[in-house]
Amino acid sequence: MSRTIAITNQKGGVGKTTTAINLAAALAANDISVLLVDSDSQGNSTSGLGIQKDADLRTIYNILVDDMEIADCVHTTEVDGLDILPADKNLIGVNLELVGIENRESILKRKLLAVADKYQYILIDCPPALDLLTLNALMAADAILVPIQCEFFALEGVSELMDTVDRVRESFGHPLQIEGILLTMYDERTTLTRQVAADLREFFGQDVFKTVIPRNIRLAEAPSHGQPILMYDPGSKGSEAYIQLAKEVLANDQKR
Amino acid sequence: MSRTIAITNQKGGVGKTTTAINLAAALAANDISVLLVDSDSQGNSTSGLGIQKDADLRTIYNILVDDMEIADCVHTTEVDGLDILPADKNLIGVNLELVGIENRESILKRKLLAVADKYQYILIDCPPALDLLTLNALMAADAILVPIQCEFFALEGVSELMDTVDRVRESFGHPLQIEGILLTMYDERTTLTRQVAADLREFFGQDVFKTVIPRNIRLAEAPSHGQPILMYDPGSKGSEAYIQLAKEVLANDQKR
Ligand SMILES: Nc1ncnc2c1ncn2[C@@H]1O[C@H](COP(=O)(O)OP(=O)(O)OP(=O)(O)O)[C@@H](O)[C@H]1O
Ligand SMILES: Nc1ncnc2c1ncn2[C@@H]1O[C@H](COP(=O)(O)OP(=O)(O)OP(=O)(O)O)[C@@H](O)[C@H]1O
Ligand SMILES: [Mg+2]
Ligand SMILES: [Mg+2]
Repeated sequence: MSRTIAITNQKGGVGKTTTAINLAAALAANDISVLLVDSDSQGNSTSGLGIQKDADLRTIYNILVDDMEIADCVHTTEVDGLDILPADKNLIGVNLELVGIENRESILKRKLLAVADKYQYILIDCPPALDLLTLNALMAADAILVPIQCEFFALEGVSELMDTVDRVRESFGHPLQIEGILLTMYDERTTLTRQVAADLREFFGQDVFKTVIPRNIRLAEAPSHGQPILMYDPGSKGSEAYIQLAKEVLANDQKR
Repeated sequence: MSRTIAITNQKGGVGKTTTAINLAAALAANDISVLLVDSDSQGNSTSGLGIQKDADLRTIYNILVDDMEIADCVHTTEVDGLDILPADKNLIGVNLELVGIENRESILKRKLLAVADKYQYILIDCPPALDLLTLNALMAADAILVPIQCEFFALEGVSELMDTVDRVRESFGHPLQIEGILLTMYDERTTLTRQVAADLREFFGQDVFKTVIPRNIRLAEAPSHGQPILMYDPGSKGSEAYIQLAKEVLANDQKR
């Protein structure tokens, strides 16, 4: 059986894709088979792992709208043990194309059942919105991992996200857990970062990961080479942080 | 007559809201009457200007779905000459609530006609998506201003945004201009920033603003005080940059 984690936060630019790519690669480096699902029409996880977005690329769009199977759309990556279900701009119309379709919020969940035995972890990179794509990810997930920048606007959106999680639990009867809250782009020199971090630890307590991802330019450079940080610059602070995060996720999941 | 500018980029966290608030305030400081329209369900422009999101707050939702008039929903702010049409989480459902409504992409455009004589500039802060709210902003706008971080993922999304602009021009026959491409969170010490900036200047030429917004922590601190940077820290690099940007926007518009 696999564990499925949705990497989500409707606030834009907080490190969802960077976390999806690098946590997936760090888990795979522990001899774990991992599937990364890109559910954002920007397709940043897809290009960040070096997948070319040709016109005939099979993507998550084909799963959600054309009823294709995941095994027919999955690609291997340069990272041993890490496969990806890509995304591209065709996803832009999905919110409207699925209007009126029965159980449209659970399509991804149903499709992932077919590959659950093949992967130990399935990570889903979500778009910056509380839309049908994010809802599909939440319904398919066992837990959510929330990357969050320690800044004012990021703090504001967290309660909306938790409201959405409660709605998924109550109206769909789906027992969604919290994998953890991840502080990203952490710059300990600024008071703002330290203040917001303290607020988040007070609000979320143990749910905040001990691992903190520092601001590290190598993390922003890696995707332009189509590689995760572990391949692009294994000695960097960014790489060490994501290796550490993978260890913490594995240790927490053993305890459950 | 007023000039309406949509501040848009589907890439998340590139400085759309920060630009909307601070350009609006800097224009108002030139004795210009400005309306800032918040069209993002996160409501960051709304809280960044100190507006409390009470349950009975009238917002853009009431304009789009309840057919209220803009004059009934507009709020003054602490900045002389700057009004805001707020947003809150009720907007989350709008993409689906307007399905099937005739001319749903032009509601905001029609509503803004009623206040065009009251404001010299109308700025619209868009969500990180190419959805119906952004389409409403593009249809209502004379031009788009695209904040962009000089990083790999931000570069990837620009061609999709330009495709959307072309579609608005062709299928809706709406002559949307480019106000400019704004480089934000610019850190001249990194090669990545310089490389991506060079790529953008090559691709967009004159459309790239001469004014560049540097990374400046005071810009991230200001919204937690509910103030634009011009009030929070008028001597900061961030404040100077947005004052400069307002001058450049005014000079460009004189020439048109
Ligand atoms: N720890 C970090 N240090 C430095 N740069 C980072 C870090 N994490 C992410 N970045 C960079 O910041 C930008 C935003 O990160 P990313 O794209 O991963 O966020 P996101 O939440 O997926 O954005 P979106 O909401 O658009 O999907 C990217 O250019 C990325 O390379
Ligand atoms: N020039 C800058 N220097 C430092 N911090 C900045 C700068 N511009 C914006 N920020 C901070 O970066 C974060 C992202 O900016 P902002 O929220 O304005 O982007 P956005 O494009 O509106 O995001 P979204 O896609 O979620 O709407 C915010 O916390 C903001 O305070
Ligand atoms: Mg992303
Ligand atoms: Mg914003």
